[in-house]
Amino acid sequence: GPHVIVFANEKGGTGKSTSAVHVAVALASQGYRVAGIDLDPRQRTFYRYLENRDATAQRRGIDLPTPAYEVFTGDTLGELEQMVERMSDGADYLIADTPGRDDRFARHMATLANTLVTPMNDSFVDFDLVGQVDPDTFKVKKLSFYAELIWEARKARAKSDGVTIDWVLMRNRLQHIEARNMRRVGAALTELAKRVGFRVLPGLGERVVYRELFPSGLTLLDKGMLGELGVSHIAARQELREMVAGLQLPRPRA
Amino acid sequence: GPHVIVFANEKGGTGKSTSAVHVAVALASQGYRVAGIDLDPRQRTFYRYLENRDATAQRRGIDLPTPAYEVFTGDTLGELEQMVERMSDGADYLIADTPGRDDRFARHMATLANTLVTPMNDSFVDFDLVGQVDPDTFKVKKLSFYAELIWEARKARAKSDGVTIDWVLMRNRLQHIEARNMRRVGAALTELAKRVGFRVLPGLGERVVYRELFPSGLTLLDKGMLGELGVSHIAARQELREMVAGLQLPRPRA
Ligand SMILES: Nc1ncnc2c1ncn2[C@@H]1O[C@H](COP(=O)(O)OP(=O)(O)OP(=O)(O)O)[C@@H](O)[C@H]1O
Ligand SMILES: Nc1ncnc2c1ncn2[C@@H]1O[C@H](COP(=O)(O)OP(=O)(O)OP(=O)(O)O)[C@@H](O)[C@H]1O
Ligand SMILES: [Mg+2]
Ligand SMILES: [Mg+2]
Repeated sequence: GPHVIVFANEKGGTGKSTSAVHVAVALASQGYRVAGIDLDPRQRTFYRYLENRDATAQRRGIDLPTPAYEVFTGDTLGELEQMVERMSDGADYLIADTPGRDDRFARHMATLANTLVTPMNDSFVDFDLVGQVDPDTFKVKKLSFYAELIWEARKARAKSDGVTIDWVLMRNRLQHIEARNMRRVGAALTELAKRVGFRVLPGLGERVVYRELFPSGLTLLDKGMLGELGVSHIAARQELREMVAGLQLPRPRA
Repeated sequence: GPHVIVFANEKGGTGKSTSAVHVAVALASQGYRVAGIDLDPRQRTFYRYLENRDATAQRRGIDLPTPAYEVFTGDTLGELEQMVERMSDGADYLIADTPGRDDRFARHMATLANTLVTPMNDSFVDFDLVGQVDPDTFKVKKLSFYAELIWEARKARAKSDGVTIDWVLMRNRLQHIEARNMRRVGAALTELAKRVGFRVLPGLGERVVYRELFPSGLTLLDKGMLGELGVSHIAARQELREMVAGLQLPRPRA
């Protein structure tokens, strides 16, 4: 079956959908067969971005590397398993974008992951769901509920079929000008990583190109399509390439 | 009763809690009696920020202007009404922070608002929940579900007691360096504002000071308490002052 990549964080607005879309399009652009499931039937950001992409391809009469994609609107775990099975057929990678809330389909999807990506703003507000820190030393003094939730999910998976889920905590919307805060959050993440079993990835910086192309469904990878937006995105493309490489995905022959 | 300010946006991570905390502390610092209710029993960011603030006041043996605050953990609308009534007693302002998901308590709280603040990232990803735009002109071509939800809530409120809820769409995490995207989102918001009945407020810029003080519960308004963080926050304080002023709140005698 495909390598399953799930984007999960109960905290809202941490970049799950943005990361999921860019990883999916990056892999499709590299020639792999990519399928995506959007588990947020209401907001459906992942689905909407790719729907806009298809509309642009049609409107301009061009081909754009695009994953197969659907939104899950079912009511039962059985229905989710059916969609996962169907979308997995012939896919090298299955990508799942999940909602920013406590959701039983999101929790189930996390247990099906090979790679579980938890994007996070560089912020102790976001960090608070994984660990609480001392206000003076910024050391982690207490584990929080979301770290425990994922820890339990990984334990259950290892017990059921021996597979260890690669849990990647991906820092998002990084701004190097915020050096002190970035250093503190980084130190807390490094400390917690060992205790709780995730690894930390630098991820995407705060860049308008990761969001201003949503209405057209284009991405910074679509060189030549961007018209006035085709400003040099060399640094951003390198950043996205490094992020995908950092996910350490197995590479099936394309 | 108090003037009720509700922070609501079904989209996650748009700055509801960050704005709610800073407005609450700003009003408390001005000498008003402020009460706050956190409607997110799991994440409880608003509650956690103020809990950290109380802990800092205690630890340092100082007084910090702080609202009364509780988190709602009930199961019924009746219980929510009871908490609202209890917290409203003696308060000039009642502030409610609500979760970034479709939540019946959040929906009910919105109908109780005098001022309903919907913070939003400067992003068509966030905008997509209020309106869909044309990828070439960026004009609003279709209303989205969240705009309709709030429109219906305001209509129901006006019908029930004649009160018009002041719906404020507050742009958050603004970065003037993103001029073109900012202009496009601004134009779409201005267009939609007339059709749907909200007004647009510039809100807070992207500043690390709005999040790096979460573990101590301090804010940029706590001059003299910030030690090494007491770098000149004059521009940020002015920005927060203008945001609060922009809410056009009635001012009871303090
Ligand atoms: N690296 C980035 N640079 C610039 N903007 C970003 C970046 N990542 C995310 N954003 C913006 O931040 C906001 C939140 O991102 P996104 O919607 O991807 O998060 P999410 O975790 O999927 O949210 P939700 O919990 O609501 O599903 C959006 O407005 C998005 O455009
Ligand atoms: N103006 C700002 N400047 C810098 N960082 C900000 C600003 N506003 C919000 N943030 C950060 O953005 C993230 C989301 O903000 P916040 O938690 O307040 O949003 P929310 O709408 O309450 O989220 P949720 O839907 O999960 O309740 C947090 O990491 C917060 O610290
Ligand atoms: Mg999303
Ligand atoms: Mg919040």
